[in-house]
Amino acid sequence: EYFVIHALENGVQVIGLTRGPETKFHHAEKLDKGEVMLAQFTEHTSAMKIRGKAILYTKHGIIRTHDD
Amino acid sequence: EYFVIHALENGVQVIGLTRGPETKFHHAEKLDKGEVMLAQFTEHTSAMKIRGKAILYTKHGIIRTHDD
Amino acid sequence: EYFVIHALENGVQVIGLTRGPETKFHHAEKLDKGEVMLAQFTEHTSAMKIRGKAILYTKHGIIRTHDD
Amino acid sequence: EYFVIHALENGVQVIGLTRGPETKFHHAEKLDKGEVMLAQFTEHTSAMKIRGKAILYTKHGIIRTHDD
Amino acid sequence: EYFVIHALENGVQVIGLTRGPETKFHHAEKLDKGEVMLAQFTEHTSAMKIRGKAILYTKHGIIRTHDD
Amino acid sequence: EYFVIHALENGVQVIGLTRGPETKFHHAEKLDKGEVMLAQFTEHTSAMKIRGKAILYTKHGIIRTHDD
Amino acid sequence: EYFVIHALENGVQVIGLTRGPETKFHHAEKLDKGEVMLAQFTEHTSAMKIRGKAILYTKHGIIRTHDD
Amino acid sequence: EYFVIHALENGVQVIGLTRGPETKFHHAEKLDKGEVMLAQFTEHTSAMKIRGKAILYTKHGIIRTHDD
Amino acid sequence: EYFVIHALENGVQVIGLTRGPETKFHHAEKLDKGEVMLAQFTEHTSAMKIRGKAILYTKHGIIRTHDD
Amino acid sequence: EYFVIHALENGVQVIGLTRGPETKFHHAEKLDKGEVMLAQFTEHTSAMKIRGKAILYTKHGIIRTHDD
Amino acid sequence: EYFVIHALENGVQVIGLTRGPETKFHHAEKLDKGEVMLAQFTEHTSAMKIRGKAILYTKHGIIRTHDD
Ligand SMILES: N[C@@H](Cc1c[nH]c2ccccc12)C(=O)O
Ligand SMILES: N[C@@H](Cc1c[nH]c2ccccc12)C(=O)O
Ligand SMILES: N[C@@H](Cc1c[nH]c2ccccc12)C(=O)O
Ligand SMILES: N[C@@H](Cc1c[nH]c2ccccc12)C(=O)O
Ligand SMILES: N[C@@H](Cc1c[nH]c2ccccc12)C(=O)O
Ligand SMILES: N[C@@H](Cc1c[nH]c2ccccc12)C(=O)O
Ligand SMILES: N[C@@H](Cc1c[nH]c2ccccc12)C(=O)O
Ligand SMILES: N[C@@H](Cc1c[nH]c2ccccc12)C(=O)O
Ligand SMILES: N[C@@H](Cc1c[nH]c2ccccc12)C(=O)O
Ligand SMILES: N[C@@H](Cc1c[nH]c2ccccc12)C(=O)O
Ligand SMILES: N[C@@H](Cc1c[nH]c2ccccc12)C(=O)O
Repeated sequence: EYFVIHALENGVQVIGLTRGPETKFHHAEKLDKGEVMLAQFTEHTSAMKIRGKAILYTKHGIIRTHDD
Repeated sequence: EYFVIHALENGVQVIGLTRGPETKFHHAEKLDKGEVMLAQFTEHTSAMKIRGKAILYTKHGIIRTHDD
Repeated sequence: EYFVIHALENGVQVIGLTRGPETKFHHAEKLDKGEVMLAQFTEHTSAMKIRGKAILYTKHGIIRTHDD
Repeated sequence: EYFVIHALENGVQVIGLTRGPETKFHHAEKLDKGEVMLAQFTEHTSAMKIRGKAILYTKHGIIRTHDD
Repeated sequence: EYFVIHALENGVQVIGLTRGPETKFHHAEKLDKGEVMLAQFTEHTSAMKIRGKAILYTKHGIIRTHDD
Repeated sequence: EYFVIHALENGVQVIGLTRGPETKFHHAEKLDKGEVMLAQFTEHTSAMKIRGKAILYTKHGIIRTHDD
Repeated sequence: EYFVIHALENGVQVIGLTRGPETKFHHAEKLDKGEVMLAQFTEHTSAMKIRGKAILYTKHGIIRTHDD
Repeated sequence: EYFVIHALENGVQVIGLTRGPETKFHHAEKLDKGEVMLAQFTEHTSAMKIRGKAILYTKHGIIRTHDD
Repeated sequence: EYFVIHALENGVQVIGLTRGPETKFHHAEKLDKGEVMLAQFTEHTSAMKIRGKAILYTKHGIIRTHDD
Repeated sequence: EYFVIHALENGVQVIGLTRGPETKFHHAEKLDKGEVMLAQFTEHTSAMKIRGKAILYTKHGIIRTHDD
Repeated sequence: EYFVIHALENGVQVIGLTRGPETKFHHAEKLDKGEVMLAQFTEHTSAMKIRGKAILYTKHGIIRTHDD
């Protein structure tokens, strides 16, 4: 299972939250405008958080973070 | 299995409920307006609770928490 | 397998019934108006009961508890 | 595999029949008007019986018990 | 794999036939008018027989026993 | 994998053929007009034969034995 | 995986060919007009041959042996 | 995985090629006009070759050998 | 997983490339005009090459080698 | 699970991020204009990052990096 | 999982990149105009690169390398 994020401005963050009894940030990947990241759920990542203006392509639909 | 939540105001909470014979809150992730969270069901999380104005993208459809 | 419940009034209850030879209530989660819960079937929960005015999003369709 | 039952009157019963060489009633859950139950087939339940006026949401379609 | 039967008259029977080298009736569940039964194929049941006026909801379609 | 047979006359037969190096009849279930049988392929049944006027509901379509 | 054959004349044959390094006929089931056979691929049958006028219902479509 | 071949003339051949490091013909089944063969890929057959005028029903479509 | 190739001229070749750290030709099957081959990916074949005028039926679509 | 990237200019980069508790770049594949890369998620790659003008073909849709 | 490449000019290359912590070229298959290659992802190949004018048929769509 993976999702795709397309950054529409500089400084967009894709944050990985730890799997397990604790929930912490283990990594924040910064994206510049136009960059695209594909990210899986993994043994270490069971939730993600997105900050900044971007378009997300997920199995439940396409989400514009700054439109809604 | 994961779902996506898009916060429409500051202070939206995504609460994880424990898997097992007991049902307690193990984590509450706070989202600011415009932030998006993708969250899986996991070995530690078998139910979730959402507080605040948001849009949820799930396999059974899209839900606006404050429209219905 | 999970379903989604969107509370339309305060005091909506999502009740978990035990898996196994006995069928008892092991937990009742209370939801306030506008709150949303996502709940899985689990090792401890093989049936659920919903009380109060709500909308349920399940794999077999969307159900308004107080409309029908 | 689960199905959903929406009670349209008080006293609706969802009866679980035992899995195995014998077929007996192991539990009868009573629902009041408006209540909804989600019930799985399980290690102990291989058949179910519904009494009273209700709407059933199953993978083979939606059934109104008192309309047909 | 399960199917659903909706009794349209009293005395409808859902008969379970044994799995294995022998084929015998191991159980006959009687349904009154309006009652609904959901029945799985199981370790003990590899065939079923329906007697009486009813509607069957199966993965291959909906069958009215007394219309055709 | 199961199929459904709806007898349109008395004396319809659903015959089970043995699985294995030999192919013999191990059981012939007789159906009266209006009766319905649901039958699986099993450890003992790898082929079936239908005699008499009936409607078959299979994954490859609906077959009327006496129309074609 | 099974297919369905509906005999349109007497003497239709459904022949099972052996699985393994050798390919021989292990069984020929004769069908009379109107009879229907459902036959699986099995541990002993990895190919089949049909002789006579019939309609075949397979996962790749419906085939009339004497029309084309 | 199987495919279906319907012979449109006498002498159609369905040839099985061996699975493994070598590729040889292990069997050639001859079909007369109107005959139908259903053939699986197996432990001994990882490729097949068809000679003569026939119609093939495969998961990627229907192919007339002598039309194109 | 298999694909189908229909030769439109004599001398069409279906070449099997070896699975593993090395990539070599292990077999080239020659087809005459009108002949059809069905070929799987296998323990020994992880890539294939087609030479000559033919039509390929694959899960990603139908390809005419000499039309494009 | 793989995705496809079609470079629309020289110097497009497809960057692999490490799977595991750490998230680092383990490889950056450079593509010239017109080149296409197909890349899987693997035991060593659980996220990817794309820089430069390109078209991405993913299971959630087609993304032009420099159009949005 | 495999994809199909149809060369539209001589000298098209299908390059296999190694699976594992290192990413190197392990094989480059050259195709002449009109030739078609079907290539799987394998134990040794977790990414591929295509050079030259060709049409790619993948599960995410059809891609012309020199049109876009
Ligand atoms: N550590 C949590 C992370 C998490 C996943 N889904 C969640 C939903 C709500 C809150 C936290 C989570 C877990 O693995 O379960
Ligand atoms: N601890 C419970 C949490 C839960 C899941 N689904 C539920 C439905 C109702 C009430 C509680 C729950 C369990 O793992 O089973
Ligand atoms: N304890 C029961 C709960 C249950 C599941 N499905 C049911 C249907 C009817 C009655 C009870 C149930 C069981 O695990 O089987
Ligand atoms: N005890 C039976 C219950 C049952 C399931 N399906 C049935 C159909 C008909 C009669 C009984 C049943 C069994 O597990 O097999
Ligand atoms: N005892 C038989 C019951 C059965 C299943 N499918 C059938 C079809 C025809 C006749 C009998 C059967 C068996 O398990 O195989
Ligand atoms: N005994 C045979 C029965 C059978 C299944 N499919 C067939 C097709 C043709 C003839 C016989 C059969 C077997 O198990 O394989
Ligand atoms: N004995 C052969 C039968 C067979 C299956 N598919 C075939 C295709 C062609 C010729 C023979 C066959 C086998 O099991 O493999
Ligand atoms: N012996 C070969 C047969 C084969 C399958 N697919 C092929 C494609 C091309 C040439 C030969 C083959 C193998 O099992 O792999
Ligand atoms: N020997 C290679 C063959 C191969 C498969 N897919 C490829 C793509 C490109 C080049 C070679 C290949 C392997 O098994 O991996
Ligand atoms: N090392 C991380 C890489 C990763 C995957 N998905 C992510 C989402 C956000 C941040 C990092 C990641 C992991 O395997 O889990
Ligand atoms: N050696 C790498 C190859 C690879 C696969 N997908 C990638 C994406 C980007 C960069 C390299 C790769 C691996 O197996 O993981």
